[in-house]
Amino acid sequence: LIELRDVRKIYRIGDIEIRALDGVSLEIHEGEYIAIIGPSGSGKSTLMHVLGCLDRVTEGHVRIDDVDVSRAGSDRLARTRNEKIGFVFQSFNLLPRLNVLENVELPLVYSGIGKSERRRRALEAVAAVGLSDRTGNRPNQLSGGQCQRVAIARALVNRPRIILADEPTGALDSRTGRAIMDLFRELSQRGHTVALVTHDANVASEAARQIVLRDGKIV
Amino acid sequence: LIELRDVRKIYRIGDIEIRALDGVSLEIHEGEYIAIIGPSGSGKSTLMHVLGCLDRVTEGHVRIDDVDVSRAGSDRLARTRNEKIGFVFQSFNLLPRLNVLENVELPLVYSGIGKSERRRRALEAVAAVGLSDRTGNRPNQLSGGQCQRVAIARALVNRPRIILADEPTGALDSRTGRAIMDLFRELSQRGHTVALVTHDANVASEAARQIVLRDGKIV
Ligand SMILES: Nc1ncnc2c1ncn2[C@@H]1O[C@H](COP(=O)(O)OP(=O)(O)OP(=O)(O)O)[C@@H](O)[C@H]1O
Ligand SMILES: Nc1ncnc2c1ncn2[C@@H]1O[C@H](COP(=O)(O)OP(=O)(O)OP(=O)(O)O)[C@@H](O)[C@H]1O
Ligand SMILES: [Mg+2]
Ligand SMILES: [Mg+2]
Repeated sequence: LIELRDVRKIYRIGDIEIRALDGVSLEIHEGEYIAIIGPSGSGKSTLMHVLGCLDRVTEGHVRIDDVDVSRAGSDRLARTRNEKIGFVFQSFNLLPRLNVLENVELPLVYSGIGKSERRRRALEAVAAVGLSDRTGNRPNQLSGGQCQRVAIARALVNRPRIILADEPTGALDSRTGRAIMDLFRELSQRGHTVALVTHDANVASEAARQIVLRDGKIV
Repeated sequence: LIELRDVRKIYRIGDIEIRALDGVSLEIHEGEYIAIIGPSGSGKSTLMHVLGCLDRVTEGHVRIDDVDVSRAGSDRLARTRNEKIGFVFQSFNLLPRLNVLENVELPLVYSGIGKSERRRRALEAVAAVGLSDRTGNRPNQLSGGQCQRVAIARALVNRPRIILADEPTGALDSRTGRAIMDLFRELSQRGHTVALVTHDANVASEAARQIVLRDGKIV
């Protein structure tokens, strides 16, 4: 389903070169559940952005569902993302002027879903993360873990085939985190492809397969 | 050193009332090392903001070093904060247009420390969190865990008597997190007062005392 070949992501700042990804090749098959682990700064978020068509690679090839996204135009990229991928960002990236429900509805707006169906689906997603009583609040009125859960609800609302979550339980206590992991497990059992970045060994052990990154390479 | 009596922090949104803190009384003595734990949304960050003179309480009393900060003017509050307290925010709050070194120097600028002494101390703090090779970068050029470490360096650069850290290892792998916990342990051993919010049981067990929050109350 997702294939990376010899992928490099290199940042140049002045004459300094930072190799965020340094020759990564990877295959993720439909329905797989993988965990990506590794030290701070090893390239995990960068890898997730590449998998999620959010960042272009400097070198190498990226195929998603047989589409070569490393050569695709930005419109094509955006459509692929919206139709197939749900992304939970490490720092949530909620829109500060929209309330919880509006934030969660956003992927459905891009998909052209009608107003009442959007509302229905968004309420369902918000309920799944335990925030039904906070739908009218904006992100600055929420705790860190509540923001994280809104980001998760938004990523899942379109029922995407591919779910990419960058440290989805980082701001959650063990019980709330457990509920979220049950959610991912259920989605995986229903055939969704799930890739999680995590520092939590318990979370990593839920996946069928672990990928370890170090200095931009898979070890 | 820090005393809270019957503290309430109540947000009113329309006719809805959210009791972020709902009658909290607490004493933290000089040199103590405490961990604050509890579910997402239970009031931990709110409690930290009150302890750190960053938020005013709705009801109750807050004393820091015998100063009644619940009645103090905002200048007095700011001075107390700058002189006595180092704060690591749950979402880091780095200034996006400043580089790592400039971000870390900020508390020293407020203290009126001279340029070369600021630089020296900031470099020391950055080295302590393992980021000496990234001093020229801005926050958007750093990974989540790198940003967290910059926030920690900034909080410690003034060698404050009171260190308040809201989930300081949330974005860190276990090895980098271990190095940060060693840093806090060393500061505690040297007499600094340390209060950490954490979801990590390992981190909580490092403290001499654990405080558990639930629905804005200490249980
Ligand atoms: N500005 C605000 N307006 C309204 N409610 C708020 C505001 N700030 C915080 N709250 C609410 O106060 C409660 C406590 O928030 P707080 O951030 O202290 O929780 P927390 O224990 O730190 O949670 P987490 O573990 O998720 O970070 C939450 O229900 C939160 O939504
Ligand atoms: N825009 C950028 N410019 C320069 N360097 C960057 C940029 N974005 C990321 N980097 C660097 O690329 C490397 C990998 O970053 P990445 O965010 O993928 O790490 P990570 O494994 O997710 O780390 P963490 O666990 O701390 O979140 C880091 O050294 C980071 O500083
Ligand atoms: Mg990351
Ligand atoms: Mg919090």
